[in-house]
Amino acid sequence: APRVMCLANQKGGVGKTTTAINLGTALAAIGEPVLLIDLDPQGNASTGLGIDRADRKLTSFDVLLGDATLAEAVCETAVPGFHLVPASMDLLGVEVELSDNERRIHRLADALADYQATSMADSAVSRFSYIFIDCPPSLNMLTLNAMVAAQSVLVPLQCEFFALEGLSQLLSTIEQVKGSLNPALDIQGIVLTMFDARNNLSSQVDADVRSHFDGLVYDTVIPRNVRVSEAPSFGKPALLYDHKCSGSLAYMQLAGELVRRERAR
Amino acid sequence: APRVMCLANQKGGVGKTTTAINLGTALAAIGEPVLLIDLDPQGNASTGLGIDRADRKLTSFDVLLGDATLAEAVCETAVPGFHLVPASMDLLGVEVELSDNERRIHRLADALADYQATSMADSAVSRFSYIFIDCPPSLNMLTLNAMVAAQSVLVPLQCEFFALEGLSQLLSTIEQVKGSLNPALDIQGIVLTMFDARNNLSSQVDADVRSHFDGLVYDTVIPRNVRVSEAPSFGKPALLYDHKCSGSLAYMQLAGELVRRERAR
Ligand SMILES: Nc1ncnc2c1ncn2[C@@H]1O[C@H](COP(=O)(O)OP(=O)(O)OP(=O)(O)O)[C@@H](O)[C@H]1O
Ligand SMILES: Nc1ncnc2c1ncn2[C@@H]1O[C@H](COP(=O)(O)OP(=O)(O)OP(=O)(O)O)[C@@H](O)[C@H]1O
Ligand SMILES: [Mg+2]
Ligand SMILES: [Mg+2]
Repeated sequence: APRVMCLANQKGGVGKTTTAINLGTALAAIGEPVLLIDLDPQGNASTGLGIDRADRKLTSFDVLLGDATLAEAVCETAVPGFHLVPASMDLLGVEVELSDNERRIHRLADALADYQATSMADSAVSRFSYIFIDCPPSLNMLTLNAMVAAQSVLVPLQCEFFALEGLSQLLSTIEQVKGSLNPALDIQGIVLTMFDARNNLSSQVDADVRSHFDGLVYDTVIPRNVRVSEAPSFGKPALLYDHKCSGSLAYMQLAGELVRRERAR
Repeated sequence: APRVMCLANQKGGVGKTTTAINLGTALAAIGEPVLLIDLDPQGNASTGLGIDRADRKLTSFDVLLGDATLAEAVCETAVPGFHLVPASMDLLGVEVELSDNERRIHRLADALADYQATSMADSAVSRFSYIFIDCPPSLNMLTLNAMVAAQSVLVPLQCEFFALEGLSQLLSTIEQVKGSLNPALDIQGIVLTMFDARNNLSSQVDADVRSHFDGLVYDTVIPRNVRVSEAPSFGKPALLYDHKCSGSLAYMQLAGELVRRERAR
């Protein structure tokens, strides 16, 4: 069965979407098929994988409402072995739409359970090694749905002071969800992003986080690299846009480290 | 009466808080007193102005619930002429706390109206030229409260592709609020942030935004400057941490441009 993880951090702009896209692409490139579920109304992961708004027929909103199964909403991307459930702005209305539904926090978990059952019975349904869920920058119902559906949280952490400040809040939220809604929820790991070797702040954050959470922090650090931020405007992951740039190489390295750590578990 | 504006953008990490802190400081420095209301549960604006979590006795959460007036929650900062209503994590629970309250979207507007009435009657209550509201990165009840209470939205826009993608959604949300909840709501302006002269992406975003929204975009562009991101770890605005750095100079220039445009309105 696939390993399901959500990319969550209520601090904005820390690299959740960029990590979902590029780590997903790198894992697919080394033969580990990935499904990415875009749960952010902004739909940046869908755009960054080249799925235009006009082409998003069935979305994660339809899945949460039960108007489509996960299998129906899955679509291909330009990356072999990397599939996507796209997002749309409709997600902004999901809290209101599901306000009377007792299972509203479990909608994604239920959809995934249904999907797993289908894929056991029907080998044509894609089998994934990893399922990623890209979350919006808040601890709202969408992020809660992701944390209830996932087995772990992958935490992208920008090497900046404000991002560090929010980490303890995020970790305590994960503990709360683990204690009440999803006992299986763990921390997959903390990945440092937008590391800028030219400034002290990055190394201070790196040293600080490793001293507090050593075993959880990946050895691989993602550098700040303009090619990574240019790629989404072409609807491509950095690995397709420029596979030799420092950002792409780091995401390939991260994919290897993630798989090694998974095997060692 | 003060000009009330909220700093809003559902895209995360675009410089909302950094602009609120540093533009506020710059305005206070040129003699225009400012009040900043921190409406983000992360409380980054409060931390960036040196107010430790332990010192936040009354917060914006207490004001929204009606447990404290705005006047009671206002506290001083290290910057003369710059006051703050701090935020706390309690704000995460405000939607649930106010779910039965019909005025839940108007709580901040009501508190501000009450404050204005008090300050007319009692000259001891600080008179501000500008009131800023720092918003979280989502279009939720907190941001709606800010948009209902404000006369305008100041939009920080990071010079990156994903940030540009979210702009049209933000502008349409502003139109919706203007049409239904707050007819006075306008766009104060769009300020380009984290502009990196070394890469094409920044100039492309700059050219793109000016071609679509020319009159709304400030001439002043805030450069990416590591001193700006180091300052919050010392609990200081960039202007106090390093008043000669490019970021501080840009925020001083922006303050002048904002005041000039206000006078010309
Ligand atoms: N390693 C990197 N080098 C340079 N730019 C990066 C890097 N990683 C991300 N970015 C850029 O930084 C910005 C923020 O990244 P991203 O949108 O992935 O963060 P996020 O956490 O998903 O944001 P949100 O909170 O809005 O969902 C984007 O414009 C992205 O292109
Ligand atoms: N001009 C700048 N130069 C360098 N770094 C900057 C600049 N402006 C902001 N930053 C840094 O970028 C990060 C994001 O900025 P900030 O937190 O102000 O954005 P925000 O929109 O308030 O984020 P959120 O969506 O989480 O509320 C912070 O770590 C901040 O220190
Ligand atoms: Mg994102
Ligand atoms: Mg902020």
